[in-house]
Amino acid sequence: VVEVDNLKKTYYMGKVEVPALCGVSFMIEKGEFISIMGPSGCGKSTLMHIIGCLDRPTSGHVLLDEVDVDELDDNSLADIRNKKVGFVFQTFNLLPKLSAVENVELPLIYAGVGFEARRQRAKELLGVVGLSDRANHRPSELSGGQSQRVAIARSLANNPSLIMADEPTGNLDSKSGEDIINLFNELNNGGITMIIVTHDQDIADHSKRIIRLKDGLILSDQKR
Amino acid sequence: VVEVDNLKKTYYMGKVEVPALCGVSFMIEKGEFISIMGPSGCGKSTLMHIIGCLDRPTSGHVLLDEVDVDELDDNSLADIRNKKVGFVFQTFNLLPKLSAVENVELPLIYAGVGFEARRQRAKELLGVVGLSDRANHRPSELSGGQSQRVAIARSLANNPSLIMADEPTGNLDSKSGEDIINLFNELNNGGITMIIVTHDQDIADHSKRIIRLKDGLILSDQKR
Ligand SMILES: Nc1ncnc2c1ncn2[C@@H]1O[C@H](COP(=O)(O)OP(=O)(O)OP(=O)(O)O)[C@@H](O)[C@H]1O
Ligand SMILES: Nc1ncnc2c1ncn2[C@@H]1O[C@H](COP(=O)(O)OP(=O)(O)OP(=O)(O)O)[C@@H](O)[C@H]1O
Ligand SMILES: [Mg+2]
Ligand SMILES: [Mg+2]
Repeated sequence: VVEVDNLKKTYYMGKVEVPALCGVSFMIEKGEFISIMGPSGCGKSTLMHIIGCLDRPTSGHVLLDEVDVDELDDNSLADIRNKKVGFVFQTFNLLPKLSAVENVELPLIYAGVGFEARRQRAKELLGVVGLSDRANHRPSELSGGQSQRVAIARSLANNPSLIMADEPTGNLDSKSGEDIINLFNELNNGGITMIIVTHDQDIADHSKRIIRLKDGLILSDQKR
Repeated sequence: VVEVDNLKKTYYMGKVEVPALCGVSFMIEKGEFISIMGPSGCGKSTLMHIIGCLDRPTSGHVLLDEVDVDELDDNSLADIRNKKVGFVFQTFNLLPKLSAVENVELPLIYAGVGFEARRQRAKELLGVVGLSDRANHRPSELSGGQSQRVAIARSLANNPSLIMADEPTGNLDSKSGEDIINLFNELNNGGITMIIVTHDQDIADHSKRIIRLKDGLILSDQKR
């Protein structure tokens, strides 16, 4: 469902070149549960943003369902970002002026879902992540771990077939973190492909394959 | 050095009351290394902000070096915030338009340190957290864990006697996290009082006392 071919990404700051990915290749089949691990700054978020069609590589190819992303027009890309892929950002990226339930509804608005159905689905998802009693709080009125869970709920809104989560438990205590890991397991058992960047060994222990990056290259790619 | 007496904090959203702290009392001696733990949303960051003089309680008292914070004027409070207490926010709170080294210099500017000395001290601190080669990157040009480490470096700028860090290793891999724990240990061996909010058992294992919160109250307060 995801194929990455000799992906490179170099950031430019004025004349300074910052290589973040130096040639990464792998294939992910439908229904896999993969952890991406590696030291701080090794290129994990950069890789996730490129696979999730949120950024373009400097060179190399990304194929989603065997279609090269380069050949997709903007509408198709927006469709993938909104309906096919659920993305949980490392920095959450919630809209500050919307409440928790309105943030979770956002992907449903883009997908054209009506008001009643949207509100019901968003409330249900907040319940799944344990935040029913915080539905009307805006991000500044939530704790760090609560904001993270709203971001997780939002990524599930359109029942995506692929979930990409960048360090989804960094701000959670072990009990809340376990709830999220169980949620991800359940989604994966239902056939959803999971790609999780994590420093948390508990998540890595639940995944069936670990890709380790170092300095923008794959150090190891092992099935467990 | 820190005394907290029956601290309560209630947030108000319109007419809705959200109790975050419901009566917290404890004393911290100079040179202690304390972990504050508890479930997501139980009041840890709220407690840290009040002790760090970044927010006021609804009722109860905070005494720093035996002086009630309520009796301090704004200048004294600013002095405490800038020179006595090094604060690492859960959301980093770096200034987006400044580079990493300029962010670390900020407390030194407030303290009236000259340009040469400031630049040297800031570079030295970035070296301590392993980011010498990212000094000119702005926060948007840094990885999550790199931003977190810049925030840690900034908190050390004025050689504070008390360091308060809110989940300082949530975005770090185990090696980078270990470097930070060793750094905190070294600072504590030098006599600096450490109060660390964490979900990371490795940090808790290095501290000598664990205060556990639940629903805005102290569940346990145990020396190890
Ligand atoms: N400005 C606010 N307005 C309303 N409620 C708030 C506000 N800030 C925090 N809260 C609520 O107060 C409670 C405590 O928040 P706090 O940030 O202290 O939790 P925490 O223990 O740090 O959690 P985490 O581990 O997830 O960071 C939470 O339930 C949160 O929803
Ligand atoms: N916009 C940018 N401009 C310049 N350099 C960047 C930019 N974004 C990221 N970088 C650099 O690229 C490298 C990879 O960043 P990335 O965010 O992918 O790391 P990461 O593996 O996710 O790290 P972490 O675990 O700390 O989140 C880092 O060294 C970072 O400094
Ligand atoms: Mg990252
Ligand atoms: Mg917090």
